Amino acid sequence: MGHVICICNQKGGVGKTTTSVNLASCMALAERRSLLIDMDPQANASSGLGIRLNRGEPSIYDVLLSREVFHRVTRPTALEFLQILPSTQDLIGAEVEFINLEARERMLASIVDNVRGLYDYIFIDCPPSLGFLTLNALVASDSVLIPIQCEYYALEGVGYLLQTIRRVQSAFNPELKIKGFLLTMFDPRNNLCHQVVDDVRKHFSALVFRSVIPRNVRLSESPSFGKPVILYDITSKGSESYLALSKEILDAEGNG
Amino acid sequence: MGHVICICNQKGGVGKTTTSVNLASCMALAERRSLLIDMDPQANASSGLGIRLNRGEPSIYDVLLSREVFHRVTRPTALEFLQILPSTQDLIGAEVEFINLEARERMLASIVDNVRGLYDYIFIDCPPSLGFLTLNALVASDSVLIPIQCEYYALEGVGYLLQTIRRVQSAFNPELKIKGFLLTMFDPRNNLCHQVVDDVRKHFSALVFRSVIPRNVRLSESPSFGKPVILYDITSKGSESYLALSKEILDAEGNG
Ligand SMILES: Nc1ncnc2c1ncn2[C@@H]1O[C@H](COP(=O)(O)OP(=O)(O)OP(=O)(O)O)[C@@H](O)[C@H]1O
Ligand SMILES: Nc1ncnc2c1ncn2[C@@H]1O[C@H](COP(=O)(O)OP(=O)(O)OP(=O)(O)O)[C@@H](O)[C@H]1O
Ligand SMILES: [Mg+2]
Ligand SMILES: [Mg+2]
Repeated sequence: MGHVICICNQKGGVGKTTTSVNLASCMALAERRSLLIDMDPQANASSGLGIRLNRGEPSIYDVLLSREVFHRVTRPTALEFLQILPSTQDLIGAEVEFINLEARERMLASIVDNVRGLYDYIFIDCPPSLGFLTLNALVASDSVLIPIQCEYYALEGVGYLLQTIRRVQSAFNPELKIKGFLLTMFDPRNNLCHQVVDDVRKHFSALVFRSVIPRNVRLSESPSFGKPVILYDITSKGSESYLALSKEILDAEGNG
Repeated sequence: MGHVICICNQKGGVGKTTTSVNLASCMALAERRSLLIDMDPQANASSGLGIRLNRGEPSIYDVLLSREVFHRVTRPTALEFLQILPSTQDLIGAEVEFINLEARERMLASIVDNVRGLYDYIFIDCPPSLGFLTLNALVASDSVLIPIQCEYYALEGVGYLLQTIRRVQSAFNPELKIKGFLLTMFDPRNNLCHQVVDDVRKHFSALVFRSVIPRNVRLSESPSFGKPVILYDITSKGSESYLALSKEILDAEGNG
């Protein structure tokens, strides 16, 4: 049965989308059947894989509202073992529109539960907030991967995120675990980066992935070509680091 | 009468808080009476100026609900001409809690209109979303300053932001103008950065500030000391660039 992992942190710009796109792609390269669900109205994960829907084209918004079936909206990508359930800005309205619907926090979970048998890994990219869309992702997931940028502001919100996860565990999804904290945009020349890494490893020790994602220009260039970094520049440090992360996750689950 | 400028972009991590804190500080250095309103539950602008409220301490949340008066919550900072109306995580609940209140989109505007006579400049830091809190900021403002990180994903959401601003202009605040687009985290060694700058200048021409904020480690270090960059390292490129921006804004308003 597929592992469902959401990539979540309400702090903006910490590498959620970059991690979702590139980790899912590395899993696909290892021939694990993978699905990326774009739960962010910014639709960066969709465009990062070269998929740009026009306004009104069916997206995850329509699947959540049961106006469209999962199979007709999910699309293939340039990688044989990777599919994407794309997003559009229509999703922005969901926060307010769905407020009076029954079991609104389980709308994504009911979709995921129907299809998880088709995949080995399902990744969910979240927007930079702890509202309805992120709540849905947490309820639908087995575990949470938390990217942490090696910067001061990025550390501040982690406490609140963990409180929110605990609340979701007690109210909606007792099985939800923390997959790990991923340090991103690490720049070895920057003292602050080293301090943040030390802080995070001290606080969260074994929950912090050994793999650290360096600041690497190829990671910020590849989305402009609609490609994950492994298809844009396989020799880059960006590719190396996300391949190492995918291997670390596969090894930990005993199927390396 | 004070100019009210909100710093807004739903894309995360583009430099909204860094711009709010440092631009407000530079205006204070130029002896303009300045107020920074932290409208983000992450409260990064508050901690960036060394203010850390405990949970339950009165914040902007209480002022919005008229449970506390403005003057008792607003605090001085290390700069004589700068005050801050700080935020806490209590604000996260506002999005859902205030949904049934009368004139909920004007809650901040009614506070700002009462105090704008006391200041030359009022800056509002927004969260990375286009929900209730950002809507309130847009309705309360005379103009919008839009930071754009010199990266690919940052360009994608600008269209939607401009649509939202137009909707706010027609429904709530016809006087709202675009103050300008500010290019942030510019790295001259990175080709993509140059492309983004060219794109933005081509699309928005005169609306783009001449001042460009370079990527500068002092800007990411200063918040960990609770100081704006001009009090942390006045000789840094970070200080230089925000001083240049404040001068450009003062000159444009004829009071340089
Ligand atoms: N390791 C890295 N090295 C260099 N650039 C990176 C790296 N990771 C991400 N980026 C760039 O930094 C910016 C922010 O990353 P990204 O958009 O993935 O963050 P996010 O958390 O998804 O943002 P949001 O909060 O808006 O959803 C993007 O322009 C991305 O291309
Ligand atoms: N010009 C710069 N040079 C170097 N680092 C910067 C610069 N501007 C911002 N930063 C750092 O980049 C990160 C993101 O900036 P900031 O938090 O100001 O963005 P934001 O748009 O307010 O994020 P959010 O969407 O979460 O509110 C922070 O850690 C900040 O210290
Ligand atoms: Mg993202
Ligand atoms: Mg911010």
